[in-house]
Amino acid sequence: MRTIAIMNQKGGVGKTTTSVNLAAGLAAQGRKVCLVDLDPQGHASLHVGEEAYNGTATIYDVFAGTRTFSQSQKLVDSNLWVIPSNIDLAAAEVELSGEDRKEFILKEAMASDPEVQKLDYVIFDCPPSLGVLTINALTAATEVFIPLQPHFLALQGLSKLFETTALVKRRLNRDLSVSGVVLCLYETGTRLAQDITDDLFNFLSHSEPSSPWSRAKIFDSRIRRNIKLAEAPSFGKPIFDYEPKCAGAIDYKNLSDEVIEQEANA
Amino acid sequence: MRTIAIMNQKGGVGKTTTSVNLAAGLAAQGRKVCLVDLDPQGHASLHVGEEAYNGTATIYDVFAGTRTFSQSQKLVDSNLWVIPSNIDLAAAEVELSGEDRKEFILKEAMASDPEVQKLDYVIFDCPPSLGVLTINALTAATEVFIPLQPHFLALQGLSKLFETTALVKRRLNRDLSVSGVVLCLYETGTRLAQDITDDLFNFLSHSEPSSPWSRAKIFDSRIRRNIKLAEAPSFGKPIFDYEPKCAGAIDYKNLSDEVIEQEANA
Ligand SMILES: Nc1ncnc2c1ncn2[C@@H]1O[C@H](COP(=O)(O)OP(=O)(O)OP(=O)(O)O)[C@@H](O)[C@H]1O
Ligand SMILES: Nc1ncnc2c1ncn2[C@@H]1O[C@H](COP(=O)(O)OP(=O)(O)OP(=O)(O)O)[C@@H](O)[C@H]1O
Ligand SMILES: [Mg+2]
Ligand SMILES: [Mg+2]
Repeated sequence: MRTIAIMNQKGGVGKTTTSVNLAAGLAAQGRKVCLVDLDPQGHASLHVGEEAYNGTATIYDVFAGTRTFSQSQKLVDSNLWVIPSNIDLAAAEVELSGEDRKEFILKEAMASDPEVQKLDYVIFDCPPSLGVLTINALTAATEVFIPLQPHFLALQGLSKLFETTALVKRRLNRDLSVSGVVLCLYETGTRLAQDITDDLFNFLSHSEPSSPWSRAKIFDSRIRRNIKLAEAPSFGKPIFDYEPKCAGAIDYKNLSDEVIEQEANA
Repeated sequence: MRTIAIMNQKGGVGKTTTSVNLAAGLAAQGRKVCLVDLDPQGHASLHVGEEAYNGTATIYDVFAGTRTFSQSQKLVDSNLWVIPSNIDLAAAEVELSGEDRKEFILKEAMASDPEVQKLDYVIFDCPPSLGVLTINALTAATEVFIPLQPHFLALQGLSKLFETTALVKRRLNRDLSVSGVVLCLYETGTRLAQDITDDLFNFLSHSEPSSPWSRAKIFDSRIRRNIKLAEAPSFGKPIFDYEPKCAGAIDYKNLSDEVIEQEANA
């Protein structure tokens, strides 16, 4: 089972769009996938048409210990489950702050639930912050994918991201590594996208062997800017159900294929 | 003197791009403008070429009380000053949490500094959060401009934003009102941008007379998506110095003109 945190503390860079469409792309290839919405904004939940109303199981129940991980999973398509979130999760950040082992609630919920082992992929959509919800994803996961918009200011936040993953790896989760960067909102044909991608490539090729980045690559599949990807959430559908022939669907299919190919090298 | 908070807790929607280019546009028309970078990421500072190194005055000094507001201003162009920020400001959020009147530090620093009154505009670039730094902008300012990307998920965060401004108005700053929404990253010719703009318009026209939104309008000037706006920060220049003829410069000039026209109706 692969456990992947989709993470970047910068807002609006494509975390949710990537979490939802990668999960859907993997499920379409027959993998059993659970998408976990870790953002109190509940955008991933909205995006798959699973707005969490009163009484619905949410990831908050897992944090509060009132439901198990698998009890909170909701089937949204063949091979695709979601554990939705809603604004209750914002309370979790406060409630957890005093708790012992607050960084490991998700990990321990998954480890103690045999049903979870039947999944091929668990994908965590992280909120735009480095708080306790993101840290729970980073201890529950072994892989990190970083969506990144190839803009100048986007690179500035990267060093903070690196520090956090390195800290988590050293202190909380020895198995953590950054598998790669997914270039999102890619404006093809612009100098800026090319320059920033080159800068990123240079940065990654000079990383310390002991850092969690040492084997991170830039995924070959780049997600181009495509209005269809921004429309899909308003229909509560992954891109493949909304507009299967558009550039956004092609790009996320390519990414899913690339992620599946990695299985052979694991 | 007009004091304007450029605010939206959602990340990557154009707050910094708008703060910098609106400030520069107003200064180009002869207004004395001070741009205040309230984000520990320091993006507005970078964008005007004022990265704050050791020893440079920053907005942290104003929060710490070690420098006055006007002592921290740095002239970056004719009529345009910036008070830069850097990562030290992240410490302020923690240090302030116990303080009495922590929501009013900026306001009081400005009120006690006669030099500040010589300015025509103070523009606060807020971080993507509703924490103490943003609250300081909302008590120091009388106006709020909300940059918004006309996407489906962008509307979801709006109610939280409304609650916060209403709460601040009621409890901390009776003079606060939301002047308007600046549509940013506008993808012309797309159904999505048009639909979301219509939804926003309907929302605003049905607001409570007592809410801070009751006279909020959507600025006529919309800022179109334009790669030049994303390139300018890497040169440390507002758009008018970097690429004066591009669509981004035209749009921000229009916005500056529209803001200046408001002076007649004040
Ligand atoms: N490739 C793309 N082309 C066009 N629009 C996109 C693309 N990727 C994402 N978007 C849109 O851009 C906005 C931000 O994307 P998204 O919500 O996935 O980012 P995020 O990193 O999850 O944001 P947050 O930090 O708020 O969680 C959304 O409105 C989304 O629909
Ligand atoms: N109209 C536009 N056209 C193209 N790129 C833009 C436009 N406006 C902003 N950008 C780019 O989009 C990214 C996000 O914009 P910006 O930094 O202004 O948003 P922000 O709301 O201040 O983000 P944060 O929440 O991180 O403070 C930046 O890389 C910026 O250069
Ligand atoms: Mg998201
Ligand atoms: Mg900003």
